[in-house]
Amino acid sequence: NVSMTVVRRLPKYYQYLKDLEDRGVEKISSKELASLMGLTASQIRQDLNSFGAYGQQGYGYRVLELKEAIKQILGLSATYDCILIGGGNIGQALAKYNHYRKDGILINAIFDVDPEEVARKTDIAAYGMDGLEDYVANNSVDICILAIPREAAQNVADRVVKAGVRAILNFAPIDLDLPENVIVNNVSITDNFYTLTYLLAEDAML
Amino acid sequence: NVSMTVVRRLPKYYQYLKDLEDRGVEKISSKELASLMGLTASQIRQDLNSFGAYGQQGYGYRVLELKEAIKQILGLSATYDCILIGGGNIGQALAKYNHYRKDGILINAIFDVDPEEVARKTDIAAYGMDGLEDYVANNSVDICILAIPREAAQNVADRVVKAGVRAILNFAPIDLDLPENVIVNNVSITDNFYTLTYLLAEDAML
Ligand SMILES: NC(=O)c1ccc[n+]([C@@H]2O[C@H](COP(=O)([O-])OP(=O)(O)OC[C@H]3O[C@@H](n4cnc5c(N)ncnc54)[C@H](O)[C@@H]3O)[C@@H](O)[C@H]2O)c1
Ligand SMILES: NC(=O)c1ccc[n+]([C@@H]2O[C@H](COP(=O)([O-])OP(=O)(O)OC[C@H]3O[C@@H](n4cnc5c(N)ncnc54)[C@H](O)[C@@H]3O)[C@@H](O)[C@H]2O)c1
Repeated sequence: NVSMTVVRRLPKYYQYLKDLEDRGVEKISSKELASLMGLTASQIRQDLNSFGAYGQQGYGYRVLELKEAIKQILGLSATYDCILIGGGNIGQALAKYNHYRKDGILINAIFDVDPEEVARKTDIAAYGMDGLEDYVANNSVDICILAIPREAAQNVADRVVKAGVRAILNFAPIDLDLPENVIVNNVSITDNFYTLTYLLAEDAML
Repeated sequence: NVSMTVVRRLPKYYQYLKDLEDRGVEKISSKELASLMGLTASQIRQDLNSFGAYGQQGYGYRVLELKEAIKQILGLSATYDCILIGGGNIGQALAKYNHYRKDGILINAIFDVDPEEVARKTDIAAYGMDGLEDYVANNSVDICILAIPREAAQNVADRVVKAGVRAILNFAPIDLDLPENVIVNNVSITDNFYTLTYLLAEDAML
């Protein structure tokens, strides 16, 4: 199988290939793609070969064909029904960002302890937390996004999994303790700040 | 020097040690810390040894001492003056999140093409884009956060660097082309969604 390190590079390939397609470029060599993306040509060949044979010796890669292949590998040819729990600052930013809809990632409902406040700020249907289990039982839910305070995250995640949801995108700064068969991806915006402060502190010491 | 893979694990150590301190735990063995964090004891010893000798054979690590050491390595014992460019959805979420202030990461001003709209939603001073260079010349700016549309990001980043800012946290989905001596960290929320869709698509194929 393919390592997650390679998988995590795929979105970057996908972005660059979309840009090339927008610019009308039909084919590109691994060398040209490498210099564009700041990688080596052998890294590109190695990454892409782990998913199948795409390029041709001496010809390079067909941009449209490779883009579609990566889109397929990333699962973006399907659509995903999502619920968002927590319609606060982060939740609102996610709900209002329409690029996700273009990728087939649809936020269909928001759950919050204060649904009236949430409903004032967004057009997506907002529900109280007591409506969660009924909603999951009667609607398709592929992904649950958690944008709630850290203290509430484990309890709410347990409810979501018990209700039958199998994938969680978690913005709360806590490692959720969930069954093996649940896919969890933690997003930490704060860690990105810490990387900068580390590098600035290192700079200052040089 | 220390590899960035290890550096990117430090925020997680920092979070766990803060939690242990809150719970009044004074010392912890690498084995106990490993089981708590889902790592191996040898990984923990290897990571921490790359920054200096912290644990004692047979005794383990002093929680407070190790936490302070990691805080120091992450540069969090200093304060960082930040400006935020783009006071839209993401910008507002960052501006309103007060955990950063506790870490000494201070957002002191927001710049936007529509500063009146931004000023309505937050207490932080909001300026038009023509005030950028003057502000950087007359105030301390350690980090610039970019939360603007992709099309505007390169031009704005060039202005920010020309004005003298050396570190950028970029939320726009584009790789900025900047001089070597500028520290840039790209945050991609979208990539986290793609990781989930990849894993869901993989699951569906099994
Ligand atoms: N805003 C940021 O920049 C940022 C950065 C890093 C991490 N985070 C994390 O993201 C999460 C969301 O942050 P935010 O800034 O959007 O917070 P917020 O306070 O603006 O929003 C939280 C929302 O969750 C709701 N809520 C609270 N308890 C709940 C519960 N038990 N069940 C359901 N809903 C509940 C609140 O009513 C509110 O609408 C937090 O865990 C935070 O630590 C935020
Ligand atoms: N919201 C999300 O969930 C999300 C997810 C992934 C990536 N992003 C990226 O983050 C960035 C910000 O997203 P958002 O959702 O906050 O967008 P937004 O449209 O809500 O906010 C953008 C802000 O930038 C300002 N602006 C536009 N052009 C400008 C310029 N030339 N100079 C200065 N200010 C300018 C606008 O007035 C607005 O206040 C975008 O690049 C977006 O692609 C957002």
